[in-house]
Amino acid sequence: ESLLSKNRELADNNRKILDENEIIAIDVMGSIGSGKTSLIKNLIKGLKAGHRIGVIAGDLTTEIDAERLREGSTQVLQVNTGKECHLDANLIKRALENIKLKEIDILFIENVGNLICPAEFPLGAHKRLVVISVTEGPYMVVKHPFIFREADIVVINKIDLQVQMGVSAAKLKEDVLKINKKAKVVLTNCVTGEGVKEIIKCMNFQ
Amino acid sequence: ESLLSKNRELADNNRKILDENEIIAIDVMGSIGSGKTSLIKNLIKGLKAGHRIGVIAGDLTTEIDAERLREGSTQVLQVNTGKECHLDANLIKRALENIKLKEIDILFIENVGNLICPAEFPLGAHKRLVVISVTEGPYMVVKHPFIFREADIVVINKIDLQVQMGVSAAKLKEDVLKINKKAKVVLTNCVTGEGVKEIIKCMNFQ
Ligand SMILES: Nc1nc2c(ncn2[C@@H]2O[C@H](COP(=O)(O)OP(=O)(O)OP(=O)(O)O)[C@@H](O)[C@H]2O)c(=O)[nH]1
Ligand SMILES: Nc1nc2c(ncn2[C@@H]2O[C@H](COP(=O)(O)OP(=O)(O)OP(=O)(O)O)[C@@H](O)[C@H]2O)c(=O)[nH]1
Ligand SMILES: [Mg+2]
Ligand SMILES: [Mg+2]
Ligand SMILES: [Zn+2]
Ligand SMILES: [Zn+2]
Repeated sequence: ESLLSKNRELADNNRKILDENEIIAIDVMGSIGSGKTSLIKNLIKGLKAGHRIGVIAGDLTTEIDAERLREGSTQVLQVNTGKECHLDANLIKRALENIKLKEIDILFIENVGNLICPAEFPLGAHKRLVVISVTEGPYMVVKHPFIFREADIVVINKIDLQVQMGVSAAKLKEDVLKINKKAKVVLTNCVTGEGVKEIIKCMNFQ
Repeated sequence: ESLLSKNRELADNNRKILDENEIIAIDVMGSIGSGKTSLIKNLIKGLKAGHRIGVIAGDLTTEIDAERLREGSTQVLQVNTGKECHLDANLIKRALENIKLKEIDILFIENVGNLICPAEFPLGAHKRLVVISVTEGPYMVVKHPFIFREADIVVINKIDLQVQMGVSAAKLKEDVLKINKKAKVVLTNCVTGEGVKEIIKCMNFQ
């Protein structure tokens, strides 16, 4: 049985476990350093009044992101992938076994910084969110069609640096909609929190 | 035979072909959008007076980087990896068969934007150069030790944005030297070309 179909099977099983525990899970993907952790921090701030939030932070070998996220959420688990360049459904299956599932209703999963492989390895989340930033240049979307085709929400971050970079966030948004007209695209500044309210709206949490 | 040792074998063979043709090859790796293409453009500008330069540009599906580099170099070949997140020695072997090797003496290989897998897949180049930029944040080096351990030259780019990002390029340089004290680390601005002369010096071309 191929690696991808085995992963698909495990992802479907993860989804079943999340649904049984009434947890909505969001797979947060994006380029290296695009702002995934900063975005999750902002989302937790905006959601924690009415929710109990858990986080699985994926990274090669460090605990840096898990440490940064611990300040805001109830349960943060760091998963180290060693040399693997993406999270997979098996790592998530094992992580779920180490989380008190009855105590959370939203789960953010920060994927490894990579615009290529996570598109091929679903984790069983309900929503797939991709974060890119204007500092990566104007070709980010057109160069990585597969991941944007799979995204429910796309965040174009670091809009405060558009002028210095000579890159238009609005043009990047257009590029996304050309590939995937059903994607919700939001422009953000994850230092000030601009745009985060709009993302929370598209996520439709109660 | 494992995937990695098969790749190692093909890399050694590529190296042999390059040496027979008296070509110095540089594997240019780095994060997505860190400035690899901009750096190669700058290096070509600084070197073309005394050299004949070829480029292999690696990307998923587009020809964007090859197009941008064609203006400055004698032979530019685009290699598309499809869904593979790194170049491998086999793709380079086939690319070398499509380049007039007698007509170049320097070959730049732009790897796919990824700080993880290229560390595991040598291509047979003489030098390994890694480009990161201050806009990815302060943890880039400590989070990806393996690739910096393998690097001969490390470029910290977009230094014009240090203040706005609140990220110190000098600190990133220190982080590299802690992991790999033999690496040459150069700070650059690939829009103005600042720092490029220093990289050319470390490359020791005649
Ligand atoms: N100027 C600016 N900087 C930002 C913005 N959002 C995040 N940053 C900075 O960008 C850097 C990277 O942010 P992170 O949140 O760590 O990015 P990440 O995607 O989680 O990074 P990795 O997990 O390491 O791939 C940090 O220095 C942040 O402070 C923004 O909107 N504007
Ligand atoms: N402000 C600033 N922008 C830069 C600098 N170097 C490159 N850029 C910009 O950064 C963006 C990405 O540059 P590229 O050279 O395409 O980066 P890359 O690493 O080749 O990108 P990919 O191949 O797509 O991964 C472009 O918009 C460049 O103009 C720099 O030193 N400062
Ligand atoms: Mg992070
Ligand atoms: Mg490029
Ligand atoms: Zn991968
Ligand atoms: Zn990979």
